Amino acid sequence: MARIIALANQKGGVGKTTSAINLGAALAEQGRRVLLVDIDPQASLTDALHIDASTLERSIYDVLTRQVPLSDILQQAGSLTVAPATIDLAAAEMQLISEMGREQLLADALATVAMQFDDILIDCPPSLGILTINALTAADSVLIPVECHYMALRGLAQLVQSIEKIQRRTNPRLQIVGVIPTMFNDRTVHEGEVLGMLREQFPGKVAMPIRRSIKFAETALAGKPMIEYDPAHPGGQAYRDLARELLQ
Amino acid sequence: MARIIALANQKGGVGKTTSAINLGAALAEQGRRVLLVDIDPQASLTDALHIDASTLERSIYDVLTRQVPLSDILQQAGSLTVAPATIDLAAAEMQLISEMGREQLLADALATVAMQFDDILIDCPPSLGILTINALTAADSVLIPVECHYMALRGLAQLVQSIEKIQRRTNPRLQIVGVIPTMFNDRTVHEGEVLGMLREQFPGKVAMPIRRSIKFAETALAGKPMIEYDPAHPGGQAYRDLARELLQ
Ligand SMILES: Nc1ncnc2c1ncn2[C@@H]1O[C@H](COP(=O)(O)OP(=O)(O)OP(=O)(O)O)[C@@H](O)[C@H]1O
Ligand SMILES: Nc1ncnc2c1ncn2[C@@H]1O[C@H](COP(=O)(O)OP(=O)(O)OP(=O)(O)O)[C@@H](O)[C@H]1O
Ligand SMILES: [Mg+2]
Ligand SMILES: [Mg+2]
Repeated sequence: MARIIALANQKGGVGKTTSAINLGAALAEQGRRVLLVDIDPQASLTDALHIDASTLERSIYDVLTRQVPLSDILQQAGSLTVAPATIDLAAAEMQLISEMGREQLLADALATVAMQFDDILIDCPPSLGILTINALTAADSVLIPVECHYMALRGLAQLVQSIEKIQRRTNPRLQIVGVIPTMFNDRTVHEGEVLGMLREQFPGKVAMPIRRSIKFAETALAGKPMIEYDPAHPGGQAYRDLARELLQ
Repeated sequence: MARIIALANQKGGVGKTTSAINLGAALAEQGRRVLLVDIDPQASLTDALHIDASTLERSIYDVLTRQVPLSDILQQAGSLTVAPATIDLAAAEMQLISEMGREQLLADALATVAMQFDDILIDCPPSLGILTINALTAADSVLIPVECHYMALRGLAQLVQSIEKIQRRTNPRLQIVGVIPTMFNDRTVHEGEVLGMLREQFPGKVAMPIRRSIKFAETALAGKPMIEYDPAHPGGQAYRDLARELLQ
């Protein structure tokens, strides 16, 4: 049975998509069969792996709203399998509101392919709406990417509350397995202080920081994870270390 | 009549909140009466100005869903007046779905205070849902903060399409008045290239970049705009320049 990990944080621009792609690539390098699921209407993950959303007839939108089988929409991006998103997904929030059991839709879809993968990573949008709720209901683990800025700290209490609500109501097995400090600049006092606060709030769960590097932005333009774009780059190594920690 | 400016971009973490606060402060410094409206359920703007959301009995949520007068919820933060948000706002997306004329709710509320202000800035959440649609329907101008990374470029076409749809359906006077390159690192080739692409896509509308500085993250911890936190800082000057451009 596949392990299902949600990359979630309603704060925007903290490295959810970048972490899903690079952690996924590091797990695949270890021989794991990895599925990346894009449930963000921005379709950043789909685009960053150069899957052209405009050529897709079907996407995760059709799986959630029209019972199209998940296996019908899967795309290959190097060593990674991707369930892509398109902009149609923006309409899903409104369409699913009145649906019975709407939180379970993604969990049900992932169950149909769980035997084919070892790890399923879900890239969430920057909100706590119905799409992120679907991801947290389907997942057994949550990884929380965080930028070490005060403004990113603030939303964590809201996120933890939402996770606790989901544990009580729809998914008792959900666990926060880690907090990933991303785009970290160790030359600033502010980021060091915020990192300290994170370690106090989440004792034993804060991974080694992933340092800020413009090369991560370049990888999205190139359509590749860092370990393919620049195999010797320390950023790729940091995600390898994270993958190894998760596998223990 | 107040000028109403929406800070919008569904890409997360591109400096919407930071731009609303610092542009607002620069306009107030020029003697303008400025209202900042927080319609993001994360309530980043409310928190970054150290308005304690947990002590508020009413917020923008009550204005949109219970017809509480906007003037009843206003708070003062130094030279700025703020219409604060609380986490309740997350429920508004679902509650407003079936409401008649739901796109106009914010516009109607702002009309009740428009005579008291010269500039009203609206800080949008990182999505194109009903809250951002309310902001774009109420506004006469849109400012688009963008990080000069490939991943931030991608969503602009979606944003422009949404703006065009709003112009056709609910708000014909809406105009894109500017694109603000934020958190800019001029020592990288990638950001220079993306800035060039922005200038091609939005000729004549791209403002001077606001450079990356950790001091912006510190201002949120201090609860102040940059021009109060560190009056000589070039980041504050960059927003003063932007304010002057807007006033012409
Ligand atoms: N370690 C890093 N160093 C420098 N830039 C990074 C790093 N990680 C991610 N980035 C860049 O920062 C930006 C934000 O990252 P990303 O898009 O992955 O965040 P996100 O949380 O998925 O955003 P959203 O909330 O919009 O979904 C992107 O342009 C990405 O290329
Ligand atoms: N010029 C800058 N230099 C460095 N950091 C900045 C700059 N502008 C903003 N920041 C920081 O970057 C982070 C993202 O900015 P901000 O929260 O304003 O973006 P946003 O678009 O409002 O995010 P969201 O999509 O979550 O609403 C914050 O931690 C902020 O302090
Ligand atoms: Mg993302
Ligand atoms: Mg914001």
